[in-house]
Amino acid sequence: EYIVVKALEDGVSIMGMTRGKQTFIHHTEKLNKGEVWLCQFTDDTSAIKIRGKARVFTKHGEIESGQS
Amino acid sequence: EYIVVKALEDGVSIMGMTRGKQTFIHHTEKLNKGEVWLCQFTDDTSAIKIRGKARVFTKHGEIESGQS
Amino acid sequence: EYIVVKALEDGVSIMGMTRGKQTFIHHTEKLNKGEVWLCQFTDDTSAIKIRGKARVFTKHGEIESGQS
Amino acid sequence: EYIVVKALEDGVSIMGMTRGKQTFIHHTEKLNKGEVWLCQFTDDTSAIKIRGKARVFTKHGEIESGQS
Amino acid sequence: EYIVVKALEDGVSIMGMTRGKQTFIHHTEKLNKGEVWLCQFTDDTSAIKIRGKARVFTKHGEIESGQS
Amino acid sequence: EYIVVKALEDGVSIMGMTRGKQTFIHHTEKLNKGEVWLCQFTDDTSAIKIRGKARVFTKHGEIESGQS
Amino acid sequence: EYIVVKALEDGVSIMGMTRGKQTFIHHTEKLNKGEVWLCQFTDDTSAIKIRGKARVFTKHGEIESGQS
Amino acid sequence: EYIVVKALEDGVSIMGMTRGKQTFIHHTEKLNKGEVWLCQFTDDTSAIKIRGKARVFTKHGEIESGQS
Amino acid sequence: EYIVVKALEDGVSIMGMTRGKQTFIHHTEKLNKGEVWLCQFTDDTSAIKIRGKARVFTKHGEIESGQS
Amino acid sequence: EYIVVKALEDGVSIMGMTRGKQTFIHHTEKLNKGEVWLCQFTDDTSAIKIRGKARVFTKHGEIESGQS
Amino acid sequence: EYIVVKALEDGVSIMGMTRGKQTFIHHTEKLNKGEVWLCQFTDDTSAIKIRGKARVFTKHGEIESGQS
Ligand SMILES: N[C@@H](Cc1c[nH]c2ccccc12)C(=O)O
Ligand SMILES: N[C@@H](Cc1c[nH]c2ccccc12)C(=O)O
Ligand SMILES: N[C@@H](Cc1c[nH]c2ccccc12)C(=O)O
Ligand SMILES: N[C@@H](Cc1c[nH]c2ccccc12)C(=O)O
Ligand SMILES: N[C@@H](Cc1c[nH]c2ccccc12)C(=O)O
Ligand SMILES: N[C@@H](Cc1c[nH]c2ccccc12)C(=O)O
Ligand SMILES: N[C@@H](Cc1c[nH]c2ccccc12)C(=O)O
Ligand SMILES: N[C@@H](Cc1c[nH]c2ccccc12)C(=O)O
Ligand SMILES: N[C@@H](Cc1c[nH]c2ccccc12)C(=O)O
Ligand SMILES: N[C@@H](Cc1c[nH]c2ccccc12)C(=O)O
Ligand SMILES: N[C@@H](Cc1c[nH]c2ccccc12)C(=O)O
Repeated sequence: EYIVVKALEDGVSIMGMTRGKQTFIHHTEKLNKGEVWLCQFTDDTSAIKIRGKARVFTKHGEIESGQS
Repeated sequence: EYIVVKALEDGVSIMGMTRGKQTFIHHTEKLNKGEVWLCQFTDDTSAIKIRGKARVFTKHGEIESGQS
Repeated sequence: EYIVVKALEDGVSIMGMTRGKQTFIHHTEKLNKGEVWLCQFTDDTSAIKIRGKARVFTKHGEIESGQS
Repeated sequence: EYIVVKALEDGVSIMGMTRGKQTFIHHTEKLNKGEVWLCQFTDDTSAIKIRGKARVFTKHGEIESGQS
Repeated sequence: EYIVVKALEDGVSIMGMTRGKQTFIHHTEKLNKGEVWLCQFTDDTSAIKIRGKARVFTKHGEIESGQS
Repeated sequence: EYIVVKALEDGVSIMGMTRGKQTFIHHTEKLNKGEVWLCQFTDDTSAIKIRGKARVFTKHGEIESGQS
Repeated sequence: EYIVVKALEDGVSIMGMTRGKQTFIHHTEKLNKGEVWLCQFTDDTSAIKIRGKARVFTKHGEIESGQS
Repeated sequence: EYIVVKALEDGVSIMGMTRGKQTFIHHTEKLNKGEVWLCQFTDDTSAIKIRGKARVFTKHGEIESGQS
Repeated sequence: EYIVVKALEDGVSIMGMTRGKQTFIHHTEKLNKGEVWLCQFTDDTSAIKIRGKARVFTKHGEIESGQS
Repeated sequence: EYIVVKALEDGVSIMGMTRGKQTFIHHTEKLNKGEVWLCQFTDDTSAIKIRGKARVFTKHGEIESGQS
Repeated sequence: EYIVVKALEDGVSIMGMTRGKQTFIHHTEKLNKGEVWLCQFTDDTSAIKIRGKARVFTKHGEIESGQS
């Protein structure tokens, strides 16, 4: 399983949350406008949080993040 | 299996419930409006509770949480 | 496999029944109107009972619980 | 595999039959009108019998039990 | 794999046949009109025989048993 | 994998053939008109022969046996 | 995987060929008109030859054998 | 995976090629017009060559061999 | 996974390339017009090269090789 | 799972991110206009970042990266 | 998983990239116009680069490489 994120503005944050009993951010990826990020759920990442304006492509369809 | 949640207002809570004989909240993630949270069912999370106005994308379709 | 329940009134009960030779309630989750609960069948839960007015999303479609 | 049963009257009985060389009832769940019961086939349950007026949602479609 | 049987008259018989080198009836379930029986193929049951008027829901569609 | 047979006349024979280097009949089931037989391919049965007028429901569709 | 053969004339032959380095006939089943034969590919049978007029139902569709 | 071949003329050849570092013919099956041959890819056969006029049914559709 | 090749002219070459750190031709099969070749990807073959005019049936559809 | 990237301009960068507790770039592939890159998620790559104008083909559809 | 490449001009290059912590070219296959190359992702190849005018058939559809 992987998701795809296309940043629609600079400074979009993609936060990988730890798998396991604790839930905290282990990595934040910053994307500039137009950059595309593809990532899996992994042994280390069981949740992902997205902040900023972006198009998020998932198995449940395309979802737009951001304040619009 | 993962679900996707888009907060439609500030202060949306996503509560991860423990797997096993006991069922209690092991993590609460607070989302602000427009933020998107993607998460799996895991070794530690076998149920999830959502409070506040949000769009929840699941394999059974899109469901809106909140009092509307 | 997971199901999704959206409470349509306060006080909806979701009862998790034990897996194994015995069948009794190991957890009751109370939902208020608009709250959404997603849960799996697990090593500890092989049956679920729902009381009160709610929309239940399952692989067999959407079913409404309650007296209506 | 799980099935879903919605009781259309009080006193609907769902009988779980034992898996193995013997076949007898190990649990009877009583449902009141509007209550919804979701249950799996398990290590202990390989057959299920339903008595009373209910809607039964299965992979083979929706079947109505009862005398109607 | 499970099948679903809805009895259309009293006295419908569902006979579970043994798995293995021998084939004989290990259990006969009697259904009254309107009762619904759901059952799997199991370690102990590799064939099933149905006598009397009933609707049988299988992966190959709905089949009506009985003399009609 | 299972097949379903509905007898359209009395005396329909369903012969289970042995799995392995030898191929001979290990069981013959006689069906009367209207009776329904559901059976799997198993460790002991790798071929099945049907004689007499019956409707045979398989993954390749419905086939009618008999002299018609 | 199983195939289904319905004989359209008497004397249809179904030859099971051995699996392994050698390929020879280990069993020939003779069908009379109207008889139906269902059989799997097995540890002992990796090829099947059909002679005479019959309808052969396979995952690639229905094929008619014979000289017609 | 199996394929199905129906010979459209006498003398159709089906050559089974060996699996492994070497590739040579381990068996040639001769079919007469109308005969049907069903065969799998196996531990011993990883390629098949067909010579003569025949209809070949595969997962990629129906292909006609021969000079036509 | 297997592919199917039908030669549209004499002298079509199908080259099996070795699996592993090295990539070289371990077998070349010559087809004459009308001959059909079915082959799998195997422990020894992880790439295939086709030269000459042929129809190639793959899971991605039908592709014609050759200079046309 | 693999993705496909077609560069629409010179100098498109495809960055493979490490799998595991740390997330950093282990390889950057530079593509010139028209070049096509196909790559999997692997034991060493659990996220991929794309910078520059390119067409990205994924299981969630075709996405265009770049500033346009 | 395999892909198919049909060269539309002479001198098309297909570069197999190594799997593992390092990413470099372990094999370059040169195709002449009309030649078809089918190849898998393997233990040794986790990425592929294509240079020159060719049609590339993948699970995400048909993509044309080259400067056009
Ligand atoms: N650490 C948690 C992260 C998580 C996954 N799904 C969740 C749902 C809600 C809250 C936290 C989570 C886990 O691995 O289970
Ligand atoms: N701790 C419970 C959580 C749970 C899952 N599904 C449920 C259904 C109802 C009540 C609780 C649950 C379990 O792992 O089984
Ligand atoms: N304890 C039972 C619960 C159950 C599952 N399916 C049922 C059907 C009917 C009655 C009880 C059940 C079991 O694990 O098997
Ligand atoms: N104890 C039986 C229950 C059963 C399953 N399928 C059946 C069909 C008919 C009769 C009984 C059954 C078994 O596990 O096999
Ligand atoms: N005892 C038999 C029952 C059976 C299954 N399929 C059959 C087909 C025909 C006759 C008997 C059977 C077996 O396990 O194999
Ligand atoms: N004993 C044979 C039965 C069989 C299966 N498929 C067949 C096809 C043809 C003839 C016999 C068979 C076997 O197990 O393989
Ligand atoms: N003995 C051969 C039978 C066979 C299977 N597929 C074939 C194709 C061609 C010729 C023979 C065969 C084997 O098991 O492999
Ligand atoms: N002996 C070869 C046969 C083969 C399979 N696919 C091929 C493609 C081309 C040439 C030969 C082959 C192998 O098992 O791999
Ligand atoms: N020997 C190579 C063959 C190969 C497969 N896919 C490729 C793609 C490009 C170049 C070579 C290949 C391997 O097994 O991996
Ligand atoms: N090193 C991380 C890379 C990663 C995968 N998915 C992510 C989502 C967000 C941030 C980082 C990641 C991991 O293997 O889990
Ligand atoms: N050596 C790398 C090759 C690779 C696969 N996918 C990638 C994506 C981006 C960059 C390199 C790669 C690996 O096996 O993981």
